[in-house]
Amino acid sequence: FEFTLMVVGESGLGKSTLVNSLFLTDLYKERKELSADERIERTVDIKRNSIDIEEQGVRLRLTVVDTPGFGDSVNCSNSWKPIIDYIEDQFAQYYEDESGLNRKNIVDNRVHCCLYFISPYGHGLRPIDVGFMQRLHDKVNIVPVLAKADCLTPTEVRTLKERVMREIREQDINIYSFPDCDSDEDEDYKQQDKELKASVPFAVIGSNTVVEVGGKRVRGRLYPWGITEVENPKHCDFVKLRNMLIRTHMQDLKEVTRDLHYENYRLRRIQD
Amino acid sequence: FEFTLMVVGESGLGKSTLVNSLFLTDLYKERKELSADERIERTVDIKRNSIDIEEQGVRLRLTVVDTPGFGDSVNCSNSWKPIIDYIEDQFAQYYEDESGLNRKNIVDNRVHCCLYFISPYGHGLRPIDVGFMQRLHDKVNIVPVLAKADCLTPTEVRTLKERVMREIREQDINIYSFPDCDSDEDEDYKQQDKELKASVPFAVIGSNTVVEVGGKRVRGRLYPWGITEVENPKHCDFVKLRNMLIRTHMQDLKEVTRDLHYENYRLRRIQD
Ligand SMILES: Nc1nc2c(ncn2[C@@H]2O[C@H](COP(=O)(O)OP(=O)(O)O)[C@@H](O)[C@H]2O)c(=O)[nH]1
Ligand SMILES: Nc1nc2c(ncn2[C@@H]2O[C@H](COP(=O)(O)OP(=O)(O)O)[C@@H](O)[C@H]2O)c(=O)[nH]1
Repeated sequence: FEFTLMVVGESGLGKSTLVNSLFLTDLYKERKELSADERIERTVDIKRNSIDIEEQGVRLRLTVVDTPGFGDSVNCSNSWKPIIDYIEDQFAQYYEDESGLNRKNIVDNRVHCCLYFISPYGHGLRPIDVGFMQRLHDKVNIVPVLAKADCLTPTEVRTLKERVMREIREQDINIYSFPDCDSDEDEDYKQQDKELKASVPFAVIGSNTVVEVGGKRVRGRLYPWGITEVENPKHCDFVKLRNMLIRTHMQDLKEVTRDLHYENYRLRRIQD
Repeated sequence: FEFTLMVVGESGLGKSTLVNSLFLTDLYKERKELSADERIERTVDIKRNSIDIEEQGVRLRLTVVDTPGFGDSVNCSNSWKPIIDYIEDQFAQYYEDESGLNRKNIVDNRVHCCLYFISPYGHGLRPIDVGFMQRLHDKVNIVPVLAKADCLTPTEVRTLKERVMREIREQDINIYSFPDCDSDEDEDYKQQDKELKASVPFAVIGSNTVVEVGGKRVRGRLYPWGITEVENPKHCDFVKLRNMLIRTHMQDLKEVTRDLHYENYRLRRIQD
């Protein structure tokens, strides 16, 4: 099994912490911190890291594509271009391999899902968020997440989610939409599926540290006023996001990439 | 007594909530929320609001200058220009009034202090923060604050403060520096003064809501995992900032504006 996940958002939104929490890894231990000077110079980089993980007995080669520099500089009006180019380069590569002699051993590097991190500022989508999603929604499955959800009270989370979804609709952005579940599924499953759809954008908290809560050791963040627990559904949607990505929707994310986004690319290639 | 405070930072960093908390007002109740579309179009606005408040028996005309739009658009490379123009326009106005006939009744609209909000979501100063402070540090007293400090654990607050101060030094930025206290002050005062200097940038939390904690009603934010209290020194530096602005350092902020920033402007005017 191969799966490629792209992670996009301004630096400091907890992206690497979240990826490490999702897959219980330490993918970023060699990342070096840039100084303010270096960050002023930078443009968007594309970095790829692969790890083999095992989920529920299934071995998975997970590739995480990072986009450091996105949204960081003073002028971000080209922040999305390197990302668009990367996604289309993978389509191009696949297209050429597919038409080649050795079709049996194609390596599929296409991006199956893009986690887009929305800053928990509280007023809704920012211009850079709209700009990115409008240009990428027809090239990759976008799953928006509200980063650092522990900065928001439950009321603020609800308000922000409603606002973001309304703005996504008003701006004609097509984020990844969960398929309807089969009518012969049991009631429990249908209920979970309904709650999943209603949770978007997923409000997430991530943590690389383990804290003790009520005698149990959990991943969380220790504040003077309390402990936020990553896997506590009353605190955030981390568990929903993880289940969706790794258990219930990985297959569909790959199929939509193949049958919709790559297909659009292929048709454009044939016509040119 | 007149005092003009300018507030600068990206939208959503809790600036209006903090100003309301500092002065126990509701300065922004008529602010309308912009849609994502409107925010894409916008450039930096300068808005001024004045209120009369009483602090410790002293009546004060407080003017708050807001800079909505700063740091919000996709291309922020001119975000600071309207702010520089505004500050210099107030100097120009004062300069002309000072050389005019009616010197006794000059209205002093010069900006005495600029609270610059640093996002808690970064790894240190962002390019826009450096860009702003480098251009404004010789025109106005800059007091940096770490916004929404309840997003940071105590360790993260310490690390971010050290990083920000180191980057400020490395980038040759001159933020407002607290005067040394007189050697004949008592030990308590000297200790408080030392702690004040060591707290910069002030890590602040603001709140428009009152919550009940241990039988007391306090300003704070109610989370599922606990309550952050605005005026609890174990939670943030709000009280330090408020004391500095309103009690101990208001006079010095006005004097430095007059004797340093305005004086620089005056000398440049004379030479041109
Ligand atoms: N409040 C809060 N802070 C977080 C969270 N996840 C990570 N952080 C902190 O945010 C900072 C930046 O995290 P990092 O994962 O490096 O962000 P990245 O630049 O987006 O990869 C670190 O100090 C993290 O400890 C979260 O869910 N909530
Ligand atoms: N986590 C956190 N949120 C805050 C704080 N202060 C304000 N907020 C919330 O942040 C959002 C934006 O606040 P606002 O004052 O309007 O920000 P402004 O756009 O900078 O003026 C609102 O939902 C506030 O309730 C704070 O200290 N911590």
